[in-house]
Amino acid sequence: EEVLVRGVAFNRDEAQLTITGVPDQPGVAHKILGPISDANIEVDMIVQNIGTDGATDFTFTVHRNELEQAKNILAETGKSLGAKNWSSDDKIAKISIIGGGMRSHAGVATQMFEALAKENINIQLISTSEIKVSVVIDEKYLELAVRSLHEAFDLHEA
Amino acid sequence: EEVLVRGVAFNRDEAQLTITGVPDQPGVAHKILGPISDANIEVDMIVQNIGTDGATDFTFTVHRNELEQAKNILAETGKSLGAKNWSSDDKIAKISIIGGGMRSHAGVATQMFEALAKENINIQLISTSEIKVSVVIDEKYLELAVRSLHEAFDLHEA
Ligand SMILES: C[C@@H](O)[C@H](N)C(=O)O
Ligand SMILES: C[C@@H](O)[C@H](N)C(=O)O
Repeated sequence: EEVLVRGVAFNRDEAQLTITGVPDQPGVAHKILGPISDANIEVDMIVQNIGTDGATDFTFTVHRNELEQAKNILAETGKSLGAKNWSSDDKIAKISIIGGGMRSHAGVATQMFEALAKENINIQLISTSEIKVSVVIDEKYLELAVRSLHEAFDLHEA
Repeated sequence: EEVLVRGVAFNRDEAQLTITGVPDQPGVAHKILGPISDANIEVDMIVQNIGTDGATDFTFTVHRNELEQAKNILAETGKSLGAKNWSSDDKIAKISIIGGGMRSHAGVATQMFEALAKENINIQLISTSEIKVSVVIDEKYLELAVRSLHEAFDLHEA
């Protein structure tokens, strides 16, 4: 069926923080994000996958200029939670395909993944909503990724 | 700052599939989702967190009535990828807070996580966009979760 992909959105001003091996129990997500939110740090993506053996990992992205503060806060949380580890990456870029409803979502996401795979670009993080598929990649591939996605979806670069 | 939370959305007609320990290399996301998309199976959430030791996990949700077919396809993919494991869960509910821009996103998400934590509801999966924070929980807590979120955000249940 016809997919209405409206465009490619991207930014290079975010950084990602990950805390690994946190207890997969009620209250933990709040313990991690609460202090970040209390510090008035803006958060964009929040990604958590299914836990294994009672633990899981939690990743979120912030503006790069708030990374230092977020790192300090996360380190405190990591210690108090007894997390396995915590880390950050400020060399990321976020890129999204906008458009398509759920009916075409799998097709749009597949096409996006294929375009990136063809350029040997590794997908580090995936988070979706009905109208948007967002991935995080190494920022050095951003221009290449944007170009190949415009080609894959037959869009004209602005 | 003022958060414009517009409502709580939820559904109980999805099932989640997870494939664990897949190589965190270009092309893998496409290998996983391609066959699902080729079978015309609709996909809603797609979640992948940061990899560790060169491997990561990939989770997606489908309509419950397409779960059997999706499971069969995923099993084939799992074997050909040499994945660690694959599993599914049809006792989930998806619940989302709609509204708020990035500026209030961390606050909205924190408030959502806190409301669920207060009811001892475990958050299994988290995926967000700028205007939406979606989580997956055990379906048996859906009514309780919807009620506590309406209270937490001072919304009137429809
Ligand atoms: C890991 C974290 O999301 C936990 N499961 C919680 O409910 O808070
Ligand atoms: C795991 C999967 O997303 C892989 N990193 C890829 O780029 O396809």
